[in-house]
Amino acid sequence: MGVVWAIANQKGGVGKTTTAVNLSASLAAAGKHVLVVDIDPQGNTTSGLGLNRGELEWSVYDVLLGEIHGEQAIRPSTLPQLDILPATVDLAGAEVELVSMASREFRLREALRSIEDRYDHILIDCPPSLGLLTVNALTAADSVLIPVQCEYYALEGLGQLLSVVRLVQTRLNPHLRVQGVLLTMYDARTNLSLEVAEEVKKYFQDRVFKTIIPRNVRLSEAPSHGQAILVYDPKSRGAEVYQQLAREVIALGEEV
Amino acid sequence: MGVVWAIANQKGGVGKTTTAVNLSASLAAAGKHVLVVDIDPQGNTTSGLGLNRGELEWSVYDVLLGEIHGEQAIRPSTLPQLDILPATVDLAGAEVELVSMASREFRLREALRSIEDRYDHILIDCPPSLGLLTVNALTAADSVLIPVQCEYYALEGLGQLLSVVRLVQTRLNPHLRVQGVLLTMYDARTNLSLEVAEEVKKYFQDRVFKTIIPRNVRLSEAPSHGQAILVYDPKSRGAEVYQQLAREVIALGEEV
Ligand SMILES: Nc1ncnc2c1ncn2[C@@H]1O[C@H](COP(=O)(O)OP(=O)(O)OP(=O)(O)O)[C@@H](O)[C@H]1O
Ligand SMILES: Nc1ncnc2c1ncn2[C@@H]1O[C@H](COP(=O)(O)OP(=O)(O)OP(=O)(O)O)[C@@H](O)[C@H]1O
Ligand SMILES: [Mg+2]
Ligand SMILES: [Mg+2]
Repeated sequence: MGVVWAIANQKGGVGKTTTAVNLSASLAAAGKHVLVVDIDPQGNTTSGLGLNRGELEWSVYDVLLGEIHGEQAIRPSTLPQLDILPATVDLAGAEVELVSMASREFRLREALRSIEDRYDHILIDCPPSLGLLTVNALTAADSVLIPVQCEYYALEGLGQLLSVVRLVQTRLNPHLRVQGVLLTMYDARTNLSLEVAEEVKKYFQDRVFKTIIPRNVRLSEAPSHGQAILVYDPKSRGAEVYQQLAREVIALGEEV
Repeated sequence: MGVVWAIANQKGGVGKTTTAVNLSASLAAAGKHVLVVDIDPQGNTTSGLGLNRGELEWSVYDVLLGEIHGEQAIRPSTLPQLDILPATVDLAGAEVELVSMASREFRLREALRSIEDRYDHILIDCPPSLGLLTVNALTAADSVLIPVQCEYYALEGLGQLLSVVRLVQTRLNPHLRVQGVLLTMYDARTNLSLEVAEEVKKYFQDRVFKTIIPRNVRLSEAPSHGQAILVYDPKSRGAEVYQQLAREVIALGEEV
């Protein structure tokens, strides 16, 4: 039975996609069977793993609207043991279309039900908003992973995000846990990073991943090659820390 | 007659808020009367200029739903000649509420009509999405300013953004111009920044602002003090470049 992770934070640019791409690749490299689901209309996870959005016949849009089953839209990535349920531009219209549909918050959860057993981990990359697409991910998930960039504005939005998570836990998915906050783009040279990290640890205590992702330019170069960091530059600091995070996530899974 | 600018890009974390806060403050410092409108439910521009979102009686939410006039929600900032129409958390529900309302795309434009004459420039900070709030800003605007972070993923979304701008130009606001793309977080030490900047200049030609915003840690520290950069650290590189951008924007306004 796979563990489903929603990677969510409505603050933009905090490292949701970078984490979805590189954590899923690192879990696959560690021998796990992994599916990554891209429900962000920007489709950055889809292109970050080398797929060409224009060539895709089906996408997560068709699955959410119930036109096809999840299996039909799933594609292999260039990495063994890593599959992807890709996003295309038509996903941009999904939120408005979903609003008036029955069980609109459960569409993704229902779609994943028949494919969950094939994977050890399913990671869902969310858009920078708290709308219906992110609510679908939180309703489908066992755990939510919250990337927090070590900057001031990223702290501000956490209250809003947690209140939506609580709403989902009470009304839609009592099973959902805040498994952890992941500190990203940590720059040891600045006080700001240190202050934000202290603040986050004070508030979230043991729900902060021990692995901290430093700012590393190789991570921002890899997407232009459509590769995860462990393919683009396996010796980089970025590749190391995401593999360290994968080990931490696997150990957590064993506790469940 | 004030010039209305929408600061928009659905890619998250590209510097929309940082530009809204610091360009508006720099325009005010140059003697212009400026209003900054925060229509992002995150409310980062509101707190970035030192307002406490919890203490606000009215906000842009009440204005969009037609409960009050714009004037009633406008507040002075700590800077002379800079006012703000703030956002609060209830704005998060606005998109779903607006969907079923009459002339839903024109709510902001109508709200600004009676106050436009009091300001030389009105800047609107948008959320990281292409939903109804951003469409309201584009419908109300004379010009759109598109911040583009010098990173790969930021390039990818430009096509989608431009097609929404074209849609707004044909159906809602034929007057809207793409005044310019602003390159942000430029890091001269990396090839990536150079490559992205070249790519953007090739595509947008003369519609790229000459001012390029470099990565500057003082810009990311200022928000935690609720201050624009020219108050927090007037001698910093960040303060200099945003004042340079203000001069460029003023010169453009004179051409119109
Ligand atoms: N640790 C890091 N070091 C350096 N650059 C990074 C790091 N993590 C992410 N980036 C870069 O920062 C930018 C933002 O990251 P990313 O796109 O993953 O964030 P996001 O939260 O998915 O954004 P959005 O809110 O738009 O979906 C990207 O250009 C990415 O390449
Ligand atoms: N030139 C810069 N140098 C250094 N840091 C910057 C710069 N511009 C913005 N930042 C920081 O980068 C982060 C993202 O910027 P900002 O919040 O302004 O982007 P945004 O596009 O408004 O994000 P969102 O999509 O969430 O609204 C913030 O923490 C900000 O302080
Ligand atoms: Mg993303
Ligand atoms: Mg912003």
